[in-house]
Amino acid sequence: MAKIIAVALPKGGVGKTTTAVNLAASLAVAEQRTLLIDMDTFGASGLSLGFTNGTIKAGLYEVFNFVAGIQSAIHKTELSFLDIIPINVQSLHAEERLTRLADNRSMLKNFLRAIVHQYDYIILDCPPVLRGLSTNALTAADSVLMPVKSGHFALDAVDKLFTYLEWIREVANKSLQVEGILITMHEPNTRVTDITMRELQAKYRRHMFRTFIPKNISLGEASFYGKAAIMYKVNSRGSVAYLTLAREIIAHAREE
Amino acid sequence: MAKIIAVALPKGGVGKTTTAVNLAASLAVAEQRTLLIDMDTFGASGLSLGFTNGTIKAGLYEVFNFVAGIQSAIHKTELSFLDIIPINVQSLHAEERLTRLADNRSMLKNFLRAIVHQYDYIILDCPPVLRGLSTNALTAADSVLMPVKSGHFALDAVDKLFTYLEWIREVANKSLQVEGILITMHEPNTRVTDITMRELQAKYRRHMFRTFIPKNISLGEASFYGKAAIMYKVNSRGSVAYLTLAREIIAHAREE
Ligand SMILES: Nc1ncnc2c1ncn2[C@@H]1O[C@H](COP(=O)(O)OP(=O)(O)OP(=O)(O)O)[C@@H](O)[C@H]1O
Ligand SMILES: Nc1ncnc2c1ncn2[C@@H]1O[C@H](COP(=O)(O)OP(=O)(O)OP(=O)(O)O)[C@@H](O)[C@H]1O
Ligand SMILES: [Mg+2]
Ligand SMILES: [Mg+2]
Repeated sequence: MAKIIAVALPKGGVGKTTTAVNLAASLAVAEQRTLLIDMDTFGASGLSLGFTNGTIKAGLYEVFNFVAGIQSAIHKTELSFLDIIPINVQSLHAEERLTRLADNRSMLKNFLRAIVHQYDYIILDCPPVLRGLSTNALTAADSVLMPVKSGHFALDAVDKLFTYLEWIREVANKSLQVEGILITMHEPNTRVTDITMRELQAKYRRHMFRTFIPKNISLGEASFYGKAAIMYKVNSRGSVAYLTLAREIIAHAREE
Repeated sequence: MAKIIAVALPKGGVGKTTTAVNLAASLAVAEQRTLLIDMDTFGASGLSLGFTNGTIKAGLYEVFNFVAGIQSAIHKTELSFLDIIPINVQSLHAEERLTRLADNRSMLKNFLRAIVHQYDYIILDCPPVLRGLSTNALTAADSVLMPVKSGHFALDAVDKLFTYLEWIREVANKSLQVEGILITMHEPNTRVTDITMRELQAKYRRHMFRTFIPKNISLGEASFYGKAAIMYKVNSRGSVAYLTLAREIIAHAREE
């Protein structure tokens, strides 16, 4: 039975996609059967692993429209233990339609029942708003991983998500846990980082991962080449950090 | 008659809020009567200028709910030529309600008629999705300024916005122009920057601003202190870049 982890924060550009892709790849390297699902109509997770409109047979769009079964939306990647379901939104009209279908917040949860036994982990890459597809993801998930980039809006974004989780637990998913708060693009010894760390540790110390993800140029480069960092530069600081995060998450799952 | 500029891109964390706030402040320093409107329910523009829930009389939320007139939502800032309308969304319920009200894409355009003669520029800070409040902004705007951070998703985000602009011109705002593509958080001589620059210049050269915004730590720090960079460290590279951008935009407006 897979553990379903949603990667979410209602703030843009904090490293949600980078984390979803590289955590999924790291779990696969640790021989955990892993499925990555792109829940953002922008399609960044698919792009990050080299899936462009021409190479996608079917995606979440076709599944939510009942045009294709979920099995046929699963694509193999170059890592044997990593599969992906891209989103496959190719027009404004398709985006509008998928957003409306996602108003039924249990869609994803219902579709995943058919495949949840094929994987050890399912990772959901969420868009930066707490509606529609993000609500679908949080309704289906066992836990939420919150990537946070240091800055003025970090604490507000985390506060907002915790408030939203309380509502989700009430109306749709009472056992939803917090997987953890992950510091991304970490640049130590700056005033911005120091203030953010103080704010987050004062309020959310017990939810913080021990692993930090450093600011590392090869994480950005790897995405251009359609690869997870581990397949682009295995010994880069970014790759090593995501492998460490995967080990921390696997150890935590084993304790439960 | 104010020029209305929407700051938008369907990608998170590219510097939309930082650009909206610091461009508005720079226009004010150049003694242009300027109004900044926060169109993102997250409320980042308001936070960046030190407006917290306690200090807001009324915001866009009250205006769209016909609870307050637009004049009473206008707040003075420490810059005499800069006013702000914060969003003032204080709960999940309020966010949901405002998002639904924004389904009427002409709301903002109609409210702005009453105040458009009081300003030289109105700057709209948009959320990272092309729906709801962003559609309101693009329906009301004269032009769109696109902040772009170098990276794999930059070109896709710009392509997507250009497609959306064509639709907006057809259904809601036929004279909507492109103000320009602004490179933000610029770190020269990296592979990621070189690839992105090549991609953007090949396709959108004539829309690129001459001004680049460098990666500059004081832009992030200023926000923590509730100030535009110009009021925090006037001679920082970030402040100087946004002053230069303001001059470029003023010169462009004078040519029209
Ligand atoms: N640790 C890191 N070091 C350097 N660059 C990074 C790191 N993590 C992410 N990036 C870069 O920062 C940008 C934003 O990251 P990403 O797209 O993963 O954020 P996101 O939260 O998914 O954004 P969105 O809100 O648009 O979905 C990307 O260009 C990415 O390559
Ligand atoms: N030129 C810059 N140099 C350094 N840091 C910057 C720069 N521009 C923006 N930042 C920082 O990057 C982060 C993202 O910027 P910002 O919040 O303005 O982006 P955004 O596009 O408005 O994000 P969202 O999609 O969530 O609305 C912030 O922490 C901000 O302080
Ligand atoms: Mg993303
Ligand atoms: Mg913003």
